[in-house]
Amino acid sequence: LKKLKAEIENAKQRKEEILREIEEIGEKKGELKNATSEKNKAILELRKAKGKCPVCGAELTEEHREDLIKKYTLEIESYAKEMEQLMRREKELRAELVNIEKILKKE
Amino acid sequence: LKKLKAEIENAKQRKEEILREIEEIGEKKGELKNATSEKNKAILELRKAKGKCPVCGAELTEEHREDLIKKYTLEIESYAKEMEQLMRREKELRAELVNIEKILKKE
Ligand SMILES: [Zn+2]
Repeated sequence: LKKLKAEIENAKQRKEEILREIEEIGEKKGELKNATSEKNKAILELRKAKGKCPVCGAELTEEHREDLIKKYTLEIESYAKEMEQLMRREKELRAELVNIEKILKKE
Repeated sequence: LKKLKAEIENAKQRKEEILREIEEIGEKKGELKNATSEKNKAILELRKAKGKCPVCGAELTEEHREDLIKKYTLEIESYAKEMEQLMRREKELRAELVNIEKILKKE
């Protein structure tokens, strides 16, 4: 019986950790969505720009404009990769949670 | 009869001028709408900015940021005034057009 009690205790603790990690993943996903939409907006602004920045008015050479568009496009791609990793991790955690719930049913 | 013919000729010419002017007003209204939405977008970007421009990355002091927001807000107000004048002018032209059409009915 002692063995079962220890197993249930571990399961409860693990469940808490999983829920906390899933919550953190949710927050990170929100941040990535926001960052992606910011960069997409900046790219739209830069595509229209001629000679100066449409937002702050600073001088903007053709070369600088193209560099920025390239830089932001690469950032958006890295956000998408990170998002995929988070979704995969979340799926693993949810699967583990299902097993943990089974153990806790024995209580 | 000669008098009537001259009146109709004038009316036809005036109608052409009115239609051309109404068309030009339409174009200007489109430009003002576009410029207003550009500036509103730039103000939104500037509100979020901290230390550097969110689009081109140039350094942006607190003072410069506030000046730009003020400048763009004033520009939006002047666009709205111009829009009102255009709408008033368009109303006058349409009223004149109604009278012209009455003359042309005599043809
Ligand atoms: Zn800028």
